[in-house]
Amino acid sequence: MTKIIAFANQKGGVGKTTSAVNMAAGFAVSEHKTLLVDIDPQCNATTGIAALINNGASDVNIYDLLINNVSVEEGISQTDLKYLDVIQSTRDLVGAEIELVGMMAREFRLRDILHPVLGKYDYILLDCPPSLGLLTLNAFSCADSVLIPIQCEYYALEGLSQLLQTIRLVQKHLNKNLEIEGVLITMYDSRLNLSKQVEQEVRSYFNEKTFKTIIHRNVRLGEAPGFGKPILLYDANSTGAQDYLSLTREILENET
Amino acid sequence: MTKIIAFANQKGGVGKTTSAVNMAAGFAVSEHKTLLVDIDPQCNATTGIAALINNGASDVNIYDLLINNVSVEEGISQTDLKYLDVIQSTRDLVGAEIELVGMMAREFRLRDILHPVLGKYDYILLDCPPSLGLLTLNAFSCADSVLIPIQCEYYALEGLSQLLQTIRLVQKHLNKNLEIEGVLITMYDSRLNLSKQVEQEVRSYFNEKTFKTIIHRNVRLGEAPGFGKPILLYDANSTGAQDYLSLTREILENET
Ligand SMILES: Nc1ncnc2c1ncn2[C@@H]1O[C@H](COP(=O)(O)OP(=O)(O)OP(=O)(O)O)[C@@H](O)[C@H]1O
Ligand SMILES: Nc1ncnc2c1ncn2[C@@H]1O[C@H](COP(=O)(O)OP(=O)(O)OP(=O)(O)O)[C@@H](O)[C@H]1O
Ligand SMILES: [Mg+2]
Ligand SMILES: [Mg+2]
Repeated sequence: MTKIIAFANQKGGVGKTTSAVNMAAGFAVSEHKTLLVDIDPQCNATTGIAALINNGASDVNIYDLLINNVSVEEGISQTDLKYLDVIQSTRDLVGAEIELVGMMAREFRLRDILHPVLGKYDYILLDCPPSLGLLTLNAFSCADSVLIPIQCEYYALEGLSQLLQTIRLVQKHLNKNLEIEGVLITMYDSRLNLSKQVEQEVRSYFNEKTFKTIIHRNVRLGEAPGFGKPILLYDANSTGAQDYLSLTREILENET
Repeated sequence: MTKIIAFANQKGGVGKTTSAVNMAAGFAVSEHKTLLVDIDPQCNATTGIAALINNGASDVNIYDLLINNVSVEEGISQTDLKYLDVIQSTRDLVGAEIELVGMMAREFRLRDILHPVLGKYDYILLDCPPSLGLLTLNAFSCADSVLIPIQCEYYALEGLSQLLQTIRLVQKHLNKNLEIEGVLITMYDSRLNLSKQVEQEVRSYFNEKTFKTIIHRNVRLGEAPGFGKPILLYDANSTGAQDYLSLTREILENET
């Protein structure tokens, strides 16, 4: 049974891509077949694992699948990690939201595209852009759950109510089975009161839906994308790698 | 002569709002009549100066102006800073991009709205959402220049070529006078190599278009929005306040 998790939050720069890339690697090293799908025109997740895509690279991307009806099998690239495949993004996706507006069942394009490969993977992870437009709605319409990264900042707290409202609307009109996988506290700096305050607010608001694992601010997480590698392959001893491994374990334990 | 500056970068969380809010306060305390316009559905700039809007609050917002044809004068709120006015955003703006798609001259809605007040202000600052959709295109179509905040991170460097390409397209088709006000290095941490590397890359790529002023990482900048105040009124002695004052001076000196 494949589980599809969307990494979403319309607030920018909260750690969606960093979490999607590093969770994809975490599941793959735990020998769960994983597909990482980048649906952000910024292509950051595509960059974040670029060094792992060698001979298995496909020249078909998510835009070809969403807009040009190319079959999903053609858009899948293999990586150096045996259990990790990837569907890459492209800058052309920036126009997709306007192109999708006029299409029939426009919120379900991604669900229909991924349908043929559902049985092949244990996890499909979707990295969303920082907005609540049609690309993110497509992710919500096919996902089983949403993982919500939130950085320890005041503005990041503010956007949560809008995100939850959108999720409720999706549950009502597009995907009644959509759940919240959990809220993930990111870029936590234990020296700062602001980090502690935001953590307390998030835990009191979301209770057990807040992951026990916290992702601490760790410069190695910011360096890894420059080498096109997830943190586990860039610096396995770093706090960042330990934090994302512990999150992988926590999600796998929740499943059982 | 009014100067309109758009604060834009499709990469999320790079400091667009923090820069727009604190530059608005910087210009206002230097006695330049300033209008801050929040065109992001996240409403962060609206939050960032919320404590300054008292009796002068208008219940009309940018959505009413863009979509419901309310006159701009009705959407202007005064603040406690004599030379600072504000047009607030609303969550309803999330639907505006789709609603704008079918409108005539949809990229010029904001230009037409602001036209009547051009003579009233020295500076109009536009805080853009993290995308290159119709809201940001509206900002580019009426702006004189774009101020591009970029955080000292690898992913933030990546997005610059796409942003420059969009600006070139806008110059060709929508607004031939659009210039780059400058590239602003934000969240700089002098202890990190990553910060130094990104700064070097930005300066070698943009040369004199990179502001001399650097905005250092300073937790006070992250705390201020929780009090609804720009940094100058929250903690004038902080590094953040000093950095944004020095940037205000640098832009004002460039003008003469
Ligand atoms: N725990 C962390 N410690 C230090 N840096 C981090 C951490 N998590 C993410 N970063 C860095 O912070 C920046 C923002 O993270 P990221 O790009 O993953 O966020 P995002 O939510 O995907 O952004 P966007 O909204 O643009 O898609 C990136 O440059 C990333 O490398
Ligand atoms: N120099 C700085 N030092 C410390 N924190 C900062 C600094 N600049 C901004 N921040 C904080 O970092 C976060 C991101 O900044 P901000 O929200 O201004 O970016 P943005 O580009 O407007 O984000 P979005 O893409 O979501 O619109 C905010 O929580 C802000 O308070
Ligand atoms: Mg991202
Ligand atoms: Mg912002």
